[in-house]
Amino acid sequence: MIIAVANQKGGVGKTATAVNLSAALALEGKRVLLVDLDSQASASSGVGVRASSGVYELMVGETSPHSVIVPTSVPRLDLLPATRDLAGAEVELVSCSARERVLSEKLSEITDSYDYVIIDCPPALGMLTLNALSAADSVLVPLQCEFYALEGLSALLDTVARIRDSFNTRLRLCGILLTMYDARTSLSRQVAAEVRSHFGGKVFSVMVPRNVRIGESPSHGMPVLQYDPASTGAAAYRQAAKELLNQGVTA
Amino acid sequence: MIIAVANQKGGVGKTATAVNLSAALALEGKRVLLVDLDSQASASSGVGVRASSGVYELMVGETSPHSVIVPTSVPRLDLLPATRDLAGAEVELVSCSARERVLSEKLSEITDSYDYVIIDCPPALGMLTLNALSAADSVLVPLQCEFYALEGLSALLDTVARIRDSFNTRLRLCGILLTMYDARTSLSRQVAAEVRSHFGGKVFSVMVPRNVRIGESPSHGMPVLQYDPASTGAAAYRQAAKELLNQGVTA
Ligand SMILES: Nc1ncnc2c1ncn2[C@@H]1O[C@H](COP(=O)(O)OP(=O)(O)OP(=O)(O)O)[C@@H](O)[C@H]1O
Ligand SMILES: Nc1ncnc2c1ncn2[C@@H]1O[C@H](COP(=O)(O)OP(=O)(O)OP(=O)(O)O)[C@@H](O)[C@H]1O
Ligand SMILES: [Mg+2]
Ligand SMILES: [Mg+2]
Repeated sequence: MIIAVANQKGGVGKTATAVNLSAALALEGKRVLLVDLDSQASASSGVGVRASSGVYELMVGETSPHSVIVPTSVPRLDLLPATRDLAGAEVELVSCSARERVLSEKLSEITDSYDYVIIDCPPALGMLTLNALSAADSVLVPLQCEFYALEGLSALLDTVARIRDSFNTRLRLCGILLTMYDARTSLSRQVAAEVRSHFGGKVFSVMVPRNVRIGESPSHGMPVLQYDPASTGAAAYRQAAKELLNQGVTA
Repeated sequence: MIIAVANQKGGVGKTATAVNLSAALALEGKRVLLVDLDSQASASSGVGVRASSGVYELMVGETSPHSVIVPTSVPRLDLLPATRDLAGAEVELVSCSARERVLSEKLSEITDSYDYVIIDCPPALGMLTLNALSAADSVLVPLQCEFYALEGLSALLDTVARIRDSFNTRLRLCGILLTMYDARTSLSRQVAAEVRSHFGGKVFSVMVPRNVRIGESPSHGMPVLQYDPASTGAAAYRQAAKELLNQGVTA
């Protein structure tokens, strides 16, 4: 099962979700590959890895997946890291033939070795995110409980529909995960209520609260589930993993 | 004076800074043009404008600036709006000749009518941000007080240096503005201390606090300086405008 974690709005918790959901699924006994598709390499540093080659060499070069995939400190969680060169890939891929399907072809060699492949996308609907959507079985949309969050959602869902019609007929919406929820502000409560009324069962029941432990954990190079397993942030991502696993059962 | 508000890291307060600093400068009596270069059109909706044509038509079409610039509810503040079509410009501009200088040429017709032109950039170092940096006299970098904030800064400053050496010799760093500062968390205090020790006088004295009024104001289509002039957020942006105006005096 390949899941793209995508939202072109910046800073909504894509990387926090990709890293911590991957860790939660691995701690539930699943074999997980986290793919870092953002040239900022936040997901890579979030699991304590600073690599010299990775997904850029895989997509644009001749490298095989096995030579760039690395283990992490979380049992059963591997990483396909990002490097700064990835920033050039957005433009370089434009001139490739079958440019939207490069990642999907490269990943096909290794998907059998994992139960879940989780792809962290950059904040844009460019070539890298289109590659992730073309490779994915489903897309998980982190949505910050802020006003601007709703503005970009229709553009994202239009893009998902377009990819489903052209490159990837199996692509479905895995769900919308509300992030940085702060029960003390009416803004958070209003946005959460509006998203649930629009998207109903497509919204994960759990909301990820604003929790400083989530913001601190990357500076220690580990997911919040390792850094502070008792935190509200860790509990929320464990719950999101359980909801995801239940989806698989009833699918 | 053209200022690009840029940082490829998402969700760090670029739009909040572009909108509220523009409003604060206008309320200080300056004539200001806010340019929305993000296809999410957050800056446009942040000043209550939903346009059918704007900077895309200006850069890729044959429109003149005067036919797309609109007034806002803030006296002396005009807007050059974004529309969704702008999402296609990243790729379309790649094949233009002098592709990095398209915006600079189009803006040259109107820069004499404004004291400040403030450009809100998308969260990427793509063609649109390169156009903004080529057109700008200086770049203002909003920096969220979070761990990931420091990771992308060197890539951004490398890009600024590259643009200065090739397309725009006058481009300088206007300053780094710390945003979403929360004095209660050690994470915020650590990041702020680290940035000041690295960049010294290049960091604005004022820090923009995390303030829910800043997050609420876009849903009312107005800058926080109009929505809640007494808020800590409004006060911080008034202070940042004063610091900016003082830079001009001693430059
Ligand atoms: N629930 C949360 N509570 C507190 N801080 C959070 C939470 N989720 C994410 N953060 C922090 O907020 C910032 C933005 O989150 P993150 O980097 O995961 O977003 P993103 O969508 O991946 O950003 P980008 O668009 O740049 O890729 C980071 O500093 C992160 O550590
Ligand atoms: N100081 C602040 N206090 C509270 N909320 C803030 C503050 N600054 C910005 N926000 C809110 O945080 C979110 C992210 O800010 P904003 O959209 O300005 O960032 P950005 O860098 O422009 O994002 P993008 O990378 O998507 O363009 C928005 O919902 C905004 O309203
Ligand atoms: Mg990210
Ligand atoms: Mg923005």
